[in-house]
Amino acid sequence: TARIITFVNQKGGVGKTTTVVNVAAAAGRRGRRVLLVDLDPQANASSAAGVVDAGEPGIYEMLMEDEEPTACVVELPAESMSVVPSSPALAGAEVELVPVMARERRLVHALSALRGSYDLILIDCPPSLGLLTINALTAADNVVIPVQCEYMALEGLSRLTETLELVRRNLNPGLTILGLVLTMFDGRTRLAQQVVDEVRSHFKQVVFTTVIPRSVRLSEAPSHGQSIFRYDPGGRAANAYEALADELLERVGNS
Amino acid sequence: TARIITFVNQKGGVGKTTTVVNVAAAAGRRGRRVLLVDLDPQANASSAAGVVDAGEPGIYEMLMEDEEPTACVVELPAESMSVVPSSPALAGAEVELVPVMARERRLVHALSALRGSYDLILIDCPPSLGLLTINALTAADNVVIPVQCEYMALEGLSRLTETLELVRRNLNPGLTILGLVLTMFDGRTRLAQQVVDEVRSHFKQVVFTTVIPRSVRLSEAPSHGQSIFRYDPGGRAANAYEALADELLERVGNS
Ligand SMILES: Nc1ncnc2c1ncn2[C@@H]1O[C@H](COP(=O)(O)OP(=O)(O)OP(=O)(O)O)[C@@H](O)[C@H]1O
Ligand SMILES: Nc1ncnc2c1ncn2[C@@H]1O[C@H](COP(=O)(O)OP(=O)(O)OP(=O)(O)O)[C@@H](O)[C@H]1O
Ligand SMILES: [Mg+2]
Ligand SMILES: [Mg+2]
Repeated sequence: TARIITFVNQKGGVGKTTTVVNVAAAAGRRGRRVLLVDLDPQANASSAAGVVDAGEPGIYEMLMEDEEPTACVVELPAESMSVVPSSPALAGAEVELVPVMARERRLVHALSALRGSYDLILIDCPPSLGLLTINALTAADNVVIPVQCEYMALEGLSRLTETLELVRRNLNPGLTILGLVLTMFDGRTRLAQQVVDEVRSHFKQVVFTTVIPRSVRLSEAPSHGQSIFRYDPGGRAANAYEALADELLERVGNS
Repeated sequence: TARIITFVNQKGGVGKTTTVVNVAAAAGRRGRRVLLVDLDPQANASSAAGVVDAGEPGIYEMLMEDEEPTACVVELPAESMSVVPSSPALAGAEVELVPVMARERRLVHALSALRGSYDLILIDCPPSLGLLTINALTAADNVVIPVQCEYMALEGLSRLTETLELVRRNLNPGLTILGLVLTMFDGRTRLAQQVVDEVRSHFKQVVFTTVIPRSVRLSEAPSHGQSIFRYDPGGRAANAYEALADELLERVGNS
């Protein structure tokens, strides 16, 4: 049955979507059966992975209208993955969920019908700690926390770990941090290395060894709806995400 | 009475906070009486502007507990501005506001007591289109939309303009776009110029002429709690934000 991993950080623009899409693609290329769930109304992960005009049903119908989950899955054989795409309708879900019974567990129930068909289910979240992200944290076995190598990205980490603790205590006792991944590392600046050192000294071996470099290839790939492995195979960024996926799969296998 | 301008974009990490803080500081240095309102639970604007340990009362108490607004203001003479600081408690407001009568107008009412004391009130928003951002859009005369020179930043613009139209129709008929500002422009990549061309061809003269370059100085300044004018006076980034503030003040003066 599938391991469910949520990629979370309420700080915006830290590389959540880029990391989910490329780790999903790397794991798929290694033969794992991977489902990417796009829980962000921006639907960046859906388009970056290559979903064109998702239509219905998608994550909104699955979460809010009890749509049959298998009907919400789009196959992307070119990227060796399946996707439950997002749509702008999801933006309304944050408010619509408030009065719903067991509102934090809608995703858990929806995914239970899919877990048997995949090895990995990877969830992309919006940059907030609202009910959509809480649903993703309640459904997850583990979280991966992308951290941009910038000062402002450090500021939110303690609030994030506090939220994880709240979810662990009230909704999902088994939730653990699989790892933190440092993104957009620019070796030419002192600041980037300072952030890396700070995060490693605080979170120690929980931080993945692989650091993702800043690379314009990663910001170009989404405009082609391709993972980095199709857009720039063999490049620095592709190698980094391959190494990260290996580390992540090893941690999954060992725990 | 103050002109209220909200800086908005639900895409994360596009430079909202960096732009609000530096435009506020530039306007303050030109003698305008400026109030920066931090409506993001991440409180990045508060710390980047130099607010240390904001304590209470702040924006949460002003919005949710009818605290006297003047009591929520922190003076930052070193940056020629005043700030209503954020706090993590604000994260709860998105959900707490849902059942509140006239929930979208809490900020309008709170700011009415402050408008007489300032020339400009600039509001920083979280990366979402939830009730906090809706409050900021309902209170504003104008919006400024920071757009990162990245492909993924283009994807959310139509959803943002649709939301502005909804707010205009239901909550704030006078709301207009003062301008879009292109941020983190890296002249070495083709992608950045493509994004600039695309945004200019779509929004035409609404886009500010000034483009903010990618500059490590801008990402270092927040760790010192300083605007770019104190951290790297006379540098490329300071000059860009000075030029942007001039353009913005001109548009405010002429409309
Ligand atoms: N390593 C990298 N090098 C260069 N650009 C990158 C890298 N990773 C991501 N980007 C670019 O930076 C921007 C932000 O990344 P991304 O959208 O993945 O972050 P996010 O955390 O998902 O954002 P949001 O908070 O809006 O969901 C995107 O334009 C993306 O293409
Ligand atoms: N022109 C620039 N050049 C280089 N770095 C920049 C620039 N503008 C902003 N940054 C850095 O990029 C990151 C994102 O910027 P910022 O936090 O201002 O964006 P935001 O839109 O407010 O993010 P959020 O969506 O999380 O509120 C920060 O670490 C900031 O220091
Ligand atoms: Mg994203
Ligand atoms: Mg911000």
